[in-house]
Amino acid sequence: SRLEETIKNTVSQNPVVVYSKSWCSYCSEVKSLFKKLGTQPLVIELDELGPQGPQLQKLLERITGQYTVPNVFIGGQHIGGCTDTLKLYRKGDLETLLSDAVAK
Amino acid sequence: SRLEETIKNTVSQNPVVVYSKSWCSYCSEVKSLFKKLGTQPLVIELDELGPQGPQLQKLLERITGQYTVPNVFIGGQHIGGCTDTLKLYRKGDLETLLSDAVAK
Ligand SMILES: N[C@@H](CCC(=O)N[C@@H](CS)C(=O)NCC(=O)O)C(=O)O
Ligand SMILES: N[C@@H](CCC(=O)N[C@@H](CS)C(=O)NCC(=O)O)C(=O)O
Ligand code: FES
Repeated sequence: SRLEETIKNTVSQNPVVVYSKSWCSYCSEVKSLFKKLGTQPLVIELDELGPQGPQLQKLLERITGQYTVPNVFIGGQHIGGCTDTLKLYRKGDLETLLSDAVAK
Repeated sequence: SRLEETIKNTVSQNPVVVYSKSWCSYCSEVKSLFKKLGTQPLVIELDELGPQGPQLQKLLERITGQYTVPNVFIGGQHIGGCTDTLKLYRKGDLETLLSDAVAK
């Protein structure tokens, strides 16, 4: 579908993408982690898109298996949610993924 | 107002009360912390109350100054949100507050 193409283009053309909800603290945590690491992610607030928000959220579930937010992509690769992202950060892997993605 | 009385009765008659939203991970964190500490809080899911949910949320803001969820009360006392509750837990104060409240 066209909306599915939009998601695929978005995550391939932007090194860091976060599908988010503006009021959600788990999403805020992920956004401020990237900011702290000097990366400016593309943030898509699903609650600010009217009816397209729920549509995107369902499509993301079909594409990634994940329905929840935050939904994080780095270098076109699906990373996961807040817990997954923090786990990678503590292991030291997140910064490697970020520099690879930004370098592309 | 009558709804305001309901809140005041709820927090005075129940040792631990969490105003919550069922999909919110910060609320889940607080609920599982209390469960881990052997306390069964009274949980009010504001997203499951139809139009009364937003009404309660605005009243809670008027009463406590806090609009966000989770909104936590122990022994009738306003504790705060997820971060505040975790802070008290790490300081060792949360368990003291809980035993006092449960003992009442
Ligand atoms: N463990 C996941 C939890 C994700 C989660 O439960 N997200 C909630 C918001 S905090 C959610 O998307 N709920 C459904 C919704 O808001 O539509 C993570 O770390 O990201
Ligand atoms: N620092 C606060 C953050 C609270 C917060 O921002 N809560 C969000 C959900 S995670 C909220 O209530 N947003 C407005 C809403 O859902 O109505 C805490 O630790 O509880
Ligand atoms: S909505 Fe509360 S942490 Fe996501």
